[in-house]
Amino acid sequence: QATVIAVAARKGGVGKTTSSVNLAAALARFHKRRVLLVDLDPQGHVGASLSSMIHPGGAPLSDTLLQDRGPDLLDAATSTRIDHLHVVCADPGLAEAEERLATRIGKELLLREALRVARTHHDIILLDCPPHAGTLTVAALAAADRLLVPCDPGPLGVRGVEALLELVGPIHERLNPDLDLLGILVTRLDGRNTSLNESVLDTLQDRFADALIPLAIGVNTRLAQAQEAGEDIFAHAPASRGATDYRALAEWLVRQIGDT
Amino acid sequence: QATVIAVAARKGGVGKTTSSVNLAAALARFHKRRVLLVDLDPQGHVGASLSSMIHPGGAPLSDTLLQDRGPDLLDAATSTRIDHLHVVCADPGLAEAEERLATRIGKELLLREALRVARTHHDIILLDCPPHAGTLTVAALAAADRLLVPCDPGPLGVRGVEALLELVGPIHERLNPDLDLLGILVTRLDGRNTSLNESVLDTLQDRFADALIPLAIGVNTRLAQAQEAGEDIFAHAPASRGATDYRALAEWLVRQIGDT
Ligand SMILES: Nc1ncnc2c1ncn2[C@@H]1O[C@H](COP(=O)(O)OP(=O)(O)OP(=O)(O)O)[C@@H](O)[C@H]1O
Ligand SMILES: Nc1ncnc2c1ncn2[C@@H]1O[C@H](COP(=O)(O)OP(=O)(O)OP(=O)(O)O)[C@@H](O)[C@H]1O
Ligand SMILES: [Mg+2]
Ligand SMILES: [Mg+2]
Repeated sequence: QATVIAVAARKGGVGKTTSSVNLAAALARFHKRRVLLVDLDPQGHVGASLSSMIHPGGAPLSDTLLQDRGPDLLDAATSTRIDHLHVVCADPGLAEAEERLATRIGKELLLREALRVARTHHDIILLDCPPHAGTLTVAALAAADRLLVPCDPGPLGVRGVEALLELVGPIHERLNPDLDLLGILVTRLDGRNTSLNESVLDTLQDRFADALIPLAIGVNTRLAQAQEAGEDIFAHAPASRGATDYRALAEWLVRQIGDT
Repeated sequence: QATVIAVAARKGGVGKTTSSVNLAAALARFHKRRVLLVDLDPQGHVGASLSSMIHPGGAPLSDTLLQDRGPDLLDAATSTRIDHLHVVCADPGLAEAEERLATRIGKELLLREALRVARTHHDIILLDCPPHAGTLTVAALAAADRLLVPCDPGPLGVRGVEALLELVGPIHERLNPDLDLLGILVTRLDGRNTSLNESVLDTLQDRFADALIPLAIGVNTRLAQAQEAGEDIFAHAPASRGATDYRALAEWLVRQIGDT
């Protein structure tokens, strides 16, 4: 059975997609985990970030989610040039599908159901969430075993963490008692901003002590360049700081979730 | 009659809030415009960014929008320590209000109606939008005269601009024929990333040539520090790069919209 990890944050632009993509790639490349990366953001930036790596295929995700009989996310999955990595891209119809799902009975548990078969075919499933606490993010948290919350080193990023963790309580109680916080990941850490970093890291340490992941992702323009090239960081710049940081994150993650 | 400017981008974290707040402050401080800054993002980051400047007051925005008789946004407005700047903060109930509005008749024109009185009391009204093309963003575009689209210097930011501009067509046709693109504002420009900047700026120039605002906002940690202190950049670090950049943007804006 796979471990399902939701990568979510209310705040926009904190590195949800950059982390989902490169973590998925590192787990597949260096730890031989069978990984399914699912894009739940109608912006479709997972597909954009890996455009040179993804093989054509898979039904539109919006069709898969909207169908009446039991949806199976594997219908929407396709392989990539990276062994062990499969991807479900978000199609433009996903925004409208999210609105149409808003009034469906059991919408919050739809994704959990849609991942049932996928869980037996993969070791790790990563869900990239949109910067919006709507139907898809709630459904992702209801389907997940673990939650990874990226946070950029600014006061608004920290507020974004708090806002997301407020959602976890009710979801834990009513929809998904197994949901566990994997950790808070500081991203886009810029070594030049020592006083801001110090104060933000102090705040995170005070408020979330044990939940703070003991490594951070530094600012590295190679990560954006890799996105521009449509590649993961390991294909684009394997010796870069971004590659080193995400590889270290994958190592930490594998130790945390043990042998699934 | 005020000029209403929506500050919107599908992409998260591109500087919508940072730009709305500091542009509003610059217009009030240096151009003596009567400015109303409205936070349409349930995250409530306008209030957080100006927490040391805002006077208590104003009804919750969600109540104002949900009431049956003609809503008036001025009911939710309050003054600040900056002369000529008033603010409407987003309250935590705004997320739920957005969902409840989704099925209301005429929801797309609600904000336009709610701003009718405010337009006669102010010269410029800025609408900070959430990173989500939902009811509130659509209502903001339906209420606005001009549209400012921040974009960070990365491939996903550029896609975010395209995704937002796709919304403008149908809104222009069916809801708001007066809506005009004010421009695309490049934010968080980091002088060290010359090759990425060049390629992103080239792309923006190719695709949106005349719409690209002829100045950019550079990366400046003082902007995040100001947010941490709950102040606009002019109160926090008036000699900083961030202050200079947003002051130049305000000057450009006043020339563009003329004497309203
Ligand atoms: N460590 C990093 N160093 C440099 N740039 C980064 C880093 N992480 C992310 N970025 C850049 O920051 C921007 C935001 O990252 P990303 O799109 O992954 O965030 P997100 O949380 O998924 O955004 P959204 O809320 O829109 O979904 C992108 O342009 C990305 O290239
Ligand atoms: N020019 C800049 N230099 C440095 N940091 C910046 C700059 N502009 C914005 N930031 C920082 O980047 C982060 C994102 O900015 P901001 O929150 O304004 O974006 P947004 O588009 O409003 O995000 P959201 O999509 O969550 O509403 C914030 O932490 C902010 O402090
Ligand atoms: Mg994303
Ligand atoms: Mg914002």
